[in-house]
Amino acid sequence: SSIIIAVINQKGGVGKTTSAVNLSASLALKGYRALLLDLDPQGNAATSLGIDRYAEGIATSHDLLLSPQDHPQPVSLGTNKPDLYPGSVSLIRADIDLLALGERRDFVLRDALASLAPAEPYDFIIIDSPPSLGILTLNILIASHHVLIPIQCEYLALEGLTMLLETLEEIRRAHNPALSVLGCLITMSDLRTNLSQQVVADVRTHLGERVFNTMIPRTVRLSECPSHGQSIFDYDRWGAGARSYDALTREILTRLGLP
Amino acid sequence: SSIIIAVINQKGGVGKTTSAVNLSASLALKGYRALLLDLDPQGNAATSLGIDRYAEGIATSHDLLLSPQDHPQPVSLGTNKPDLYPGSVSLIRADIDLLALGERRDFVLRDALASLAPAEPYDFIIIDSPPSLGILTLNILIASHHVLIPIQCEYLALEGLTMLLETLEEIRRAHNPALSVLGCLITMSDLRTNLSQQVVADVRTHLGERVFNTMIPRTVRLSECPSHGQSIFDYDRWGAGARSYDALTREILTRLGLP
Ligand SMILES: Nc1ncnc2c1ncn2[C@@H]1O[C@H](COP(=O)(O)OP(=O)(O)OP(=O)(O)O)[C@@H](O)[C@H]1O
Ligand SMILES: Nc1ncnc2c1ncn2[C@@H]1O[C@H](COP(=O)(O)OP(=O)(O)OP(=O)(O)O)[C@@H](O)[C@H]1O
Ligand SMILES: [Mg+2]
Ligand SMILES: [Mg+2]
Repeated sequence: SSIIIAVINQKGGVGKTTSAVNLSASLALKGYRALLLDLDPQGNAATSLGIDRYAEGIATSHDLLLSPQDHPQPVSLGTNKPDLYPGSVSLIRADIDLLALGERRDFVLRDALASLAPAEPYDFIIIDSPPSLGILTLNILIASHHVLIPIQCEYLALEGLTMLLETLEEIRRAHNPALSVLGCLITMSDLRTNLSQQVVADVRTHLGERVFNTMIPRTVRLSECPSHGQSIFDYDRWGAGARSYDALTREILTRLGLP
Repeated sequence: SSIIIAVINQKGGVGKTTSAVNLSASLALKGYRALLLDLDPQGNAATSLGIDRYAEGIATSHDLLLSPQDHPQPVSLGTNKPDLYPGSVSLIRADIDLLALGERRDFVLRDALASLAPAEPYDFIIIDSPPSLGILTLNILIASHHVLIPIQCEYLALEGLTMLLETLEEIRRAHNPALSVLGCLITMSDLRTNLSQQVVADVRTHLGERVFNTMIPRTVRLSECPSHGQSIFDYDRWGAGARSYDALTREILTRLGLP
């Protein structure tokens, strides 16, 4: 069945959405069936792919999470493109809604994903997470097989890593022994600056093998593509941004032993 | 009594901590008594000012929030420097801890700040918020007189503004009629790019007078200073970063009718 990858980091603005969108687009481009699930109330994944999440008849990830029995259908973006459940404003209260479910609260997303019955099964489900470590994020970790951790090439981005890795360890012990760190992805690197070089060296020293060889450079094209509602592959197919997300996808497929 | 300013935006990585730290440092440098309160579990404000929040005997903002009767003392950073309550990891559960308090839950921070009895009263209390709109953030909005909204010069940063302004309106109606938008601060601007110019134009069109004239440019020095544990005023006193936060402080003081 599907490989579920959570893109997660409680530090804000590190490239979670940009990575979730472009990884799922790249996988779909290579012929894999990919689903992008945005569990951040900001809903930036939909905007990044040109979808109006408030449009008539669009089912959101909140619908999937709390009413899976209604079999809400994702937005289809076309051939060789990911399907999408946009994020919803009602996810702001997700922690409270989940808390009210008592015992089951930790497994709501896992059960909702298990109930998905697409016409053609997904090879990958990519989850964009909010910048927090609350109950919704724990739900994401319990439902996932792997996590991808974007790390912005900034000093403050290093600070929360220990807290995040400890949380993963706790989830692995208590609920999801199979949860693995697929890898840590250095984002927005600008190797002309000393700071960037220092952060890259620190991250590779502390996290070793877990850090992807591929780094995502800071490029104007990557920051522009959301305003055109396109993934980097539609917006600037052969630029540095697309090439780096393409290399990341190949590195991920190799780590997973897939063609 | 003290003027309480919340630095808030649920979008991550937009410059909340950088602005809270350097605004409180700039106010203190001008001779105002300033307190910096970090209510983000990541605790980046302490690191940015060279404080180890795990050190012996340091009272955190979680202590102030949930046990104000013990009169936890802030960290003093010295003459013409802000005092600081560092953020604490236990704030991750703050939404749940507050929820458990029932009726009082919305006013916990307001009451905790009212119980502060510093030897010398603070002119300003600057609050660094987490990237969310949960119960803790609502507490911050109910306790504050003004909000300062950092807006990163990026397309995705525009998306959540409506949600944020609607939340402010709700808080004003239900709990805190005096809550005002002190201003919206454009951060990490790089006017060499079309995107930045476009975002600045959009923000000024939509938000008009609320946008500060002062913009904070993206500078390497501002991203480096947290790694030295110094505010920009100690790290690079006359560079573009310090000059822009200095100009912001003067603009804020003018808006508040203060010298
Ligand atoms: N490699 C890159 N080069 C240039 N800009 C980038 C890059 N990656 C992301 N960005 C831009 O940086 C900003 C933050 O990225 P993004 O929104 O993906 O982070 P996030 O971790 O999802 O944020 P949040 O914590 O708010 O969910 C966005 O405006 C995005 O367009
Ligand atoms: N004007 C600037 N120029 C260059 N770098 C900046 C600037 N402002 C902030 N930064 C850097 O950008 C990153 C994000 O800023 P910061 O951490 O202050 O945002 P935040 O809104 O507090 O993030 P979070 O949502 O995680 O709390 C940090 O690494 C910071 O050092
Ligand atoms: Mg995001
Ligand atoms: Mg912050």
